[in-house]
Amino acid sequence: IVRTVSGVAIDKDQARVAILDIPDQPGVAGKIMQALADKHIVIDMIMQAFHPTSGLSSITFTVHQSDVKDTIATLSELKDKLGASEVLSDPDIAKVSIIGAGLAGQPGIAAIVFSTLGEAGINMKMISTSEMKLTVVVAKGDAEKAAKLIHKAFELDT
Amino acid sequence: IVRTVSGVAIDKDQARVAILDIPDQPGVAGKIMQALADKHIVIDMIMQAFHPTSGLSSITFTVHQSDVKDTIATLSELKDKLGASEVLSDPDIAKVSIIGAGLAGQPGIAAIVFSTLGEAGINMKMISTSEMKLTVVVAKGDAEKAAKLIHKAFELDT
Ligand SMILES: C[C@@H](O)[C@H](N)C(=O)O
Ligand SMILES: C[C@@H](O)[C@H](N)C(=O)O
Repeated sequence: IVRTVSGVAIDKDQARVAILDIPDQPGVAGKIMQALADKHIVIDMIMQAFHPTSGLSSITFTVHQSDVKDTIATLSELKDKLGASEVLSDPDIAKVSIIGAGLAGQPGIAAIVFSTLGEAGINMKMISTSEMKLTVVVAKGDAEKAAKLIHKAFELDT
Repeated sequence: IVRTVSGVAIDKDQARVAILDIPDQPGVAGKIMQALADKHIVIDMIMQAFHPTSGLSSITFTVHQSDVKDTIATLSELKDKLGASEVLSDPDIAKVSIIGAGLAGQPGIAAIVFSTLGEAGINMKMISTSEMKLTVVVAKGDAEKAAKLIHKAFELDT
């Protein structure tokens, strides 16, 4: 099972920005993406999860740190047009990604990663997974320690 | 640019479940994952985005439809222990995934996908992206139409 995980990567160049409580209607996300694309902002991650209120949604992006100002400006412009409640941003993030084939079929892997970081007092600000990659977002200052602990938990140095 | 996108896949076997307003503290996600792993529930996607309230977080999962009852039960048990506000579930989802190398560097691709669906009146319930895959979650009844429209938008049949 430990050989399912093949490596850990760190990306400290991103920042996260979110636009909250937008109408959960067809075309809204397209409008937002087009506005960002028009400003030539390269989007790294896009996340839209379950919103507590039916009819509303929120979208979180990660962008390169050099694009944070433009991203906040673009989303803030849209905020009024869309009736969104707010635009949030946080530059203090690092993506720690665990890469491996067939991660998806193994419920225990995320449990190991999350508990390992939890026991070390490292807080996860965001989480995003796919079949090949589990990405946790922590504060920049926690990135190296998080990667080291995960390496150790999956015996990647042996 | 259109050759960056190589295929579209549909997965209609998932359901989504979320636990809302949990403490944004180290160890919390680990506790949740361990409880699910103990029940042998295979988790497909895990999403934790930007929460409007500092100190709180929400986590959304997709699980196989046959695991929805157990997932809701497990999360509901944890809900009181963690002080979470609610557990939400929605069985009417299909994952439509656009696969391609180097998706991440292309801001226009998500804009094309989201606008294409938006113009057809197809609502996106969730969105999750990585460098190699863009996954949108729509109602099961919209899946085939969404995949067809995306195929057409990226000229994948030509
Ligand atoms: C919120 C946003 O994703 C909307 N549901 C759309 O489909 O564009
Ligand atoms: C909410 C949950 O992800 C928490 N921040 C943790 O690190 O476990």
